[in-house]
Amino acid sequence: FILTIMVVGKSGLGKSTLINSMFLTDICEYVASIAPKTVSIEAKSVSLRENGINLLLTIVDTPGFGDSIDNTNCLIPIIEFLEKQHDNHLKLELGHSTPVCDLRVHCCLYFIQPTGHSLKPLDIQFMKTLSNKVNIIPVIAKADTLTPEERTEFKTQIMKDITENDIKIYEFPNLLGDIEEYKQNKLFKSKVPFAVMGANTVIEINGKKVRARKYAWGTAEVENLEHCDFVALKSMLLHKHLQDVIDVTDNVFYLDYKRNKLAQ
Amino acid sequence: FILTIMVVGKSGLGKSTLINSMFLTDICEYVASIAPKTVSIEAKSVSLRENGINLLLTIVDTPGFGDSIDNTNCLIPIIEFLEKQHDNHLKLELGHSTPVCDLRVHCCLYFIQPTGHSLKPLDIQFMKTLSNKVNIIPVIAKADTLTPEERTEFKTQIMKDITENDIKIYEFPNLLGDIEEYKQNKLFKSKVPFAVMGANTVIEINGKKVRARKYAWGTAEVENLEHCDFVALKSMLLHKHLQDVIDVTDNVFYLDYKRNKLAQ
Ligand SMILES: Nc1nc2c(ncn2[C@@H]2O[C@H](COP(=O)(O)OP(=O)(O)O)[C@@H](O)[C@H]2O)c(=O)[nH]1
Ligand SMILES: Nc1nc2c(ncn2[C@@H]2O[C@H](COP(=O)(O)OP(=O)(O)O)[C@@H](O)[C@H]2O)c(=O)[nH]1
Repeated sequence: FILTIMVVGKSGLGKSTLINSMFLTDICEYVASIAPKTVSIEAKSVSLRENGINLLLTIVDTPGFGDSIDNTNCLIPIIEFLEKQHDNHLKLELGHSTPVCDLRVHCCLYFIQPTGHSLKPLDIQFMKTLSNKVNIIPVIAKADTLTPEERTEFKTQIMKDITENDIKIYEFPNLLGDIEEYKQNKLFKSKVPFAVMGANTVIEINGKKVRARKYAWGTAEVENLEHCDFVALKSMLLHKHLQDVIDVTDNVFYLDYKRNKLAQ
Repeated sequence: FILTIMVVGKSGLGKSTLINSMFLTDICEYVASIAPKTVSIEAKSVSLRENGINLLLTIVDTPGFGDSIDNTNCLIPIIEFLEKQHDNHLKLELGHSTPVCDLRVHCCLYFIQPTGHSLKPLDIQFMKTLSNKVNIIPVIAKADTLTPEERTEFKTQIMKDITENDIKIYEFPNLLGDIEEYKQNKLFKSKVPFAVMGANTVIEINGKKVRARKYAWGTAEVENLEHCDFVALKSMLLHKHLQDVIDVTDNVFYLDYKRNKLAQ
């Protein structure tokens, strides 16, 4: 399997930590202080074994996104990158070039600040634009900032903003196999947008080593479904619907690009 | 005592909750979803009794700050407001007008997002500009987002950014009274920038009702010094150095404005 995930969101929302937690690798370095002046696109690939399958994973990072005083143009390098990959694939199909590594992005994890209010104007506008180019999976970053009640309310408001602004986020399919699979898929699907937490520290809890964040008032566990939706995101994206995000990219976004390009 | 506090920071950083927690009043309404297109200035006053003194408190809120896609001009209405108050006071001194209520801002609580990295370019530029006009007290918002280690590291990085960028934040004086007062003042002073948490929920802990945030993994208490620096901020600003922030505003920022205005 070749899987390319783009990560979009302001600096400091725990994106690197989440990716490293999901893939149990240090593919993302914790970049310290210097915020780039413009958005740059950085792709890093790693070969992994996930859930019994071999995965060639590429993470496309977008440092500088949303971090300037004026963010009017920060989508431009991102859209250019997304289209360039479709263009490379098209050239390959038409026999115009020799094989280049296929970096078409299968899904974009869009990180939302856990404000507790609603989507920011920047998020609404940018998610809308991106949703026409790539599978968007919105995630609520640093979900341990929200109490259970706040999380529920915030998810409701986000989905309301998404619907009202006509943002077409990626929709996980239903699993029509056995009844247990169907029910768990339905349960995980109901948690969208996933409220995620990541951790780069491993803590021993009840004799077991787990990724967790240790506060003075308690320890938030990444893989505890009562603490956050990390397990749901990982299961839905990497286990249950891996083939579907790849198929939608091929059959919807790529064909859309091809149609427009050939029409010119 | 007349005390005017300005609150500056992006929407969703818990500003309203913190102010209401500090003054045990609902002076700030929890404004829901609609982010204003430009920065507006809203002043709300309330009469309180705090630590045995009568306080006429005015909170100057700045909704819309930092919430647009392009934030280049979001300081303009704020600077205009700050200068207008000095101007009103000058007109009064020169006998040019009848008394208007004195809304000169004694301190500005500048809310920093708990990213765990460093100050954002916007924060550096805007804090620098504001620090020439008003007492700036930077606070790390939603400090329960940070583990104790992250908090320490983040504070160090923020102070480094502040020093390197020559941002003159308000400096609490030393208390040269008795040794106990001196030591507690020194201890609280060492916690700058204060990592604060606020809560609009009251929870019963060990038979006592306290403001706290209840998570699945534990309850973070606002007034527990091991959980956050709320008690230090409240004590330093409202109890130990209330007169000093007023004096510095009168003797430094107001006189500075007056000198420049009369020189024109
Ligand atoms: N509260 C909280 N902090 C987190 C979480 N994930 C990462 N962090 C911390 O947030 C800071 C920034 O994380 P990082 O992954 O570098 O963010 P990035 O800039 O978006 O890549 C670090 O101090 C992390 O330990 C999370 O889920 N919750
Ligand atoms: N984690 C955390 N959440 C907070 C804190 N203070 C407030 N909140 C929550 O953050 C959300 C926004 O708070 P609010 O005070 O309206 O933020 P404002 O927009 O800056 O005025 C609400 O859901 C609050 O309950 C805090 O200290 N920590």
